Amino acid sequence: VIEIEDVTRVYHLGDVDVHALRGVSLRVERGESIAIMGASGSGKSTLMNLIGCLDRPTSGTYRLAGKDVSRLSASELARVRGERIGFVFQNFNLLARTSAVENVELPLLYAGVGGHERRTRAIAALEQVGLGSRLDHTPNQLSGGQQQRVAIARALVSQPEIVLADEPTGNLDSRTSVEVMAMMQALVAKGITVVLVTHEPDIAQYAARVLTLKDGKVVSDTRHEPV
Amino acid sequence: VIEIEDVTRVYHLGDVDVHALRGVSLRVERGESIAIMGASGSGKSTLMNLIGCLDRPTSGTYRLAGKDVSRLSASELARVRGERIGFVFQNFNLLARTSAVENVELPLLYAGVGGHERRTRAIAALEQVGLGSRLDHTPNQLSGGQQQRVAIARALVSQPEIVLADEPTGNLDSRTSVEVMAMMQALVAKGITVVLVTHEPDIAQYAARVLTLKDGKVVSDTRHEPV
Ligand SMILES: Nc1ncnc2c1ncn2[C@@H]1O[C@H](COP(=O)(O)OP(=O)(O)OP(=O)(O)O)[C@@H](O)[C@H]1O
Ligand SMILES: Nc1ncnc2c1ncn2[C@@H]1O[C@H](COP(=O)(O)OP(=O)(O)OP(=O)(O)O)[C@@H](O)[C@H]1O
Ligand SMILES: [Mg+2]
Ligand SMILES: [Mg+2]
Repeated sequence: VIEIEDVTRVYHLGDVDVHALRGVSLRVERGESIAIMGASGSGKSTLMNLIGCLDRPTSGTYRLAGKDVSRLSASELARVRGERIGFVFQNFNLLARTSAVENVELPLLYAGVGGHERRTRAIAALEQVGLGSRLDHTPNQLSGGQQQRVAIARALVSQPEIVLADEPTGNLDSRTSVEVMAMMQALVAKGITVVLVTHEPDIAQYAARVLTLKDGKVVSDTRHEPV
Repeated sequence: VIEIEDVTRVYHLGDVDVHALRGVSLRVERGESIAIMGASGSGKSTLMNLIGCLDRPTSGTYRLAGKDVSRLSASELARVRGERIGFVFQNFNLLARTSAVENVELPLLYAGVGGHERRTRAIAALEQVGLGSRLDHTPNQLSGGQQQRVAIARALVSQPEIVLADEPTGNLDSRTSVEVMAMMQALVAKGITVVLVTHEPDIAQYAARVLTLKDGKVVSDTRHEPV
């Protein structure tokens, strides 16, 4: 479902060029689970943004469910993102003056889901990550790990085909992390494709495949029995 | 140097009260290293904000280096924070339109350090966390772990007596985390008091003492040989 071929991404800063991705190729089958690891600055979030159609490669091709993403218009890209992809951002990207439940309703609002169903589904998603008693808190009234869980709930509420999670347990204690990974495994069991970036080997072991990036290149791609 | 006695912190949200800390007492000697662990939402960041003089308890007392913090004026508090405490925030709190090196210079600017020395020390602090090639990048031109390292450099550049680090390795790969913890250990060896919040047992083992919070209370406080 995800076919990335020889993709590069260069950031231009004045007279300096930062080569964040230097020729990455990746094929992910529908329903696979894959963990992306690598040192800080190795290009993991840049790759996730490309997969999530939030950014375009400098060169190379990206086909999502058979369609060449570079041929899509801005509005078609937005629709693909809204309908098919759920994204947990490394820095959460929650709306600041908006409550947890309203943040989680947002993907459903864009999908045209009615008010009553939106609220019911958003509450269920927040209860699933243990935040049933924090529905009306705004992000600055939540702990770091609670904000991260709101971001997770928001990514999952529209039941997307592909979940992209960038360091989803970075601010979570071990027990809450295990609960979140159990949710991710339940998604994989339902045929959803899950790509997660993590620096923690204990979290990576939940995926059937581990890809390691170094300086913008893939240095290993191994399969194993998931935990 | 840190004496917290029976401190509570209640957040009032309309008609709901959130009891984030429910009677916490803690004595930290000068030069000690202590790790604070506990589930997401257990009160760790709230406690760190109190220790760092960024917030006041609802009840209880806090003496810092012998002085009752509640007796200090707002400007005296600000001076204590600027001169004695270095804080690594869970969400980094970097200035958005400001380069890495200017973000790290900020504590020195407040301390009245001259321009040339500020720049030299800020560059050295950034090189120490491996960001010598990222001095002029603004936060949105840095990876998550790079932003975290700028926050660490900023906390250490003024050589404070007390370092408070809230999840300083949450976005760092294992090798970079080990380098950061080696820096923290070097500070302890120089007599600096280090309090760090972490959810990772591998990181907590670098401290000589581990305090665990649960629902706003201390449930264990154990000492061991640091790694
Ligand atoms: N400004 C606020 N208003 C209301 N409630 C708050 C506020 N800040 C924090 N809380 C609540 O206080 C509790 C403790 O928050 P705190 O940030 O100290 O937790 P934490 O232990 O640091 O969690 P984490 O590991 O997720 O960062 C949480 O349940 C949170 O929802
Ligand atoms: N907007 C930008 N402009 C310039 N350089 C950038 C920009 N965004 C990222 N970079 C650089 O590209 C490289 C890769 O960044 P990326 O965010 O993909 O790393 P990462 O693997 O996710 O790191 P981390 O584990 O720290 O989150 C980094 O060296 C970073 O400094
Ligand atoms: Mg990243
Ligand atoms: Mg916290």
